[in-house]
Amino acid sequence: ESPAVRGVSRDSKQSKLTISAVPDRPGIAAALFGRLAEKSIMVDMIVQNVSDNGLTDISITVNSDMAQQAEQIMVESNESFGGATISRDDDIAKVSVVGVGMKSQAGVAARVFSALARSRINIMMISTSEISISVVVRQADSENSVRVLHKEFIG
Amino acid sequence: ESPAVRGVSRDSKQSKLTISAVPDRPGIAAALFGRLAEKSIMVDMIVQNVSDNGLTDISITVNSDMAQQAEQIMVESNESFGGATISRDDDIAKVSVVGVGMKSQAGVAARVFSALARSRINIMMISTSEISISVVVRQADSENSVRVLHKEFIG
Ligand SMILES: C[C@@H](O)[C@H](N)C(=O)O
Ligand SMILES: C[C@@H](O)[C@H](N)C(=O)O
Repeated sequence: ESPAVRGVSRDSKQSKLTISAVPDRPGIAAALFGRLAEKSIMVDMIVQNVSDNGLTDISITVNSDMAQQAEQIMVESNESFGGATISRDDDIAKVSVVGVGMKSQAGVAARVFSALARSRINIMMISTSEISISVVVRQADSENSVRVLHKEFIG
Repeated sequence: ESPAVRGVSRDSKQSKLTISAVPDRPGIAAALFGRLAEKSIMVDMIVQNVSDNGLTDISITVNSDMAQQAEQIMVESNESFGGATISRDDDIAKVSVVGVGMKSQAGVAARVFSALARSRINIMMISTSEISISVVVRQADSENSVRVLHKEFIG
């Protein structure tokens, strides 16, 4: 059965923060997000892929207004993990295709990624759920991303 | 306002496949998912973090029954990208905390990760949306994960 894509949305007022090469052991994510929560940082995306050599990266997106503060917190957390690096990227936008039954369909994801690829839009991050496929793209690509995805799914 | 966590779910019948060190340029995700879609592979999680030195990793989770076929497709895709490696891990479970207003609350994520950390459960992958925080853990940790998260959020 075909999942129903209901809409395409974007948020260009986000910044991405990545803490790279953190130890992949229990307690690391808890420590980092505990500190972010303490300072009431609002986090949108959280993405962590599998580790390599016992190290992995954790990326978050936050409202641009909080980027400075979130970065500071990550720098301070870093001191307790040891060895990780922090990077911040303000030139991003989050674009989401939202619907129902979104998971289980490599076809929907293929259509999202192909639509973007045809416009030469690079996909910097991907995160999915049962109701959404979200990508991070450059801010300059965000309007075009919404346009081509709207055309692909809504008409 | 406090987001409402409605439930905790898990799926231990999943396998993780990662294609590592793919070029971070337009068309790569489209090519990979196009091939997966062609073979009607049902994909649950898709996780891609930011690239490093122009290369990044894309991980997916699929129903264990499709793992072999999905792996084969990734190996074939790899031939067109050049240079990437494929890894498969069947010893995983996806555990999700589902609710409303889940995003924007570093506090909810902190509670999820802390509950798992207190039980020494390692978080292998993280992917979030507005209605869910999903983690990948070892199969042996999946029952415990649900138990501690249920206790944390539902009582
Ligand atoms: C990297 C981080 O997620 C770690 N694996 C943890 O469990 O906290
Ligand atoms: C890595 C992959 O997502 C690539 N950036 C693409 O746009 O297809």
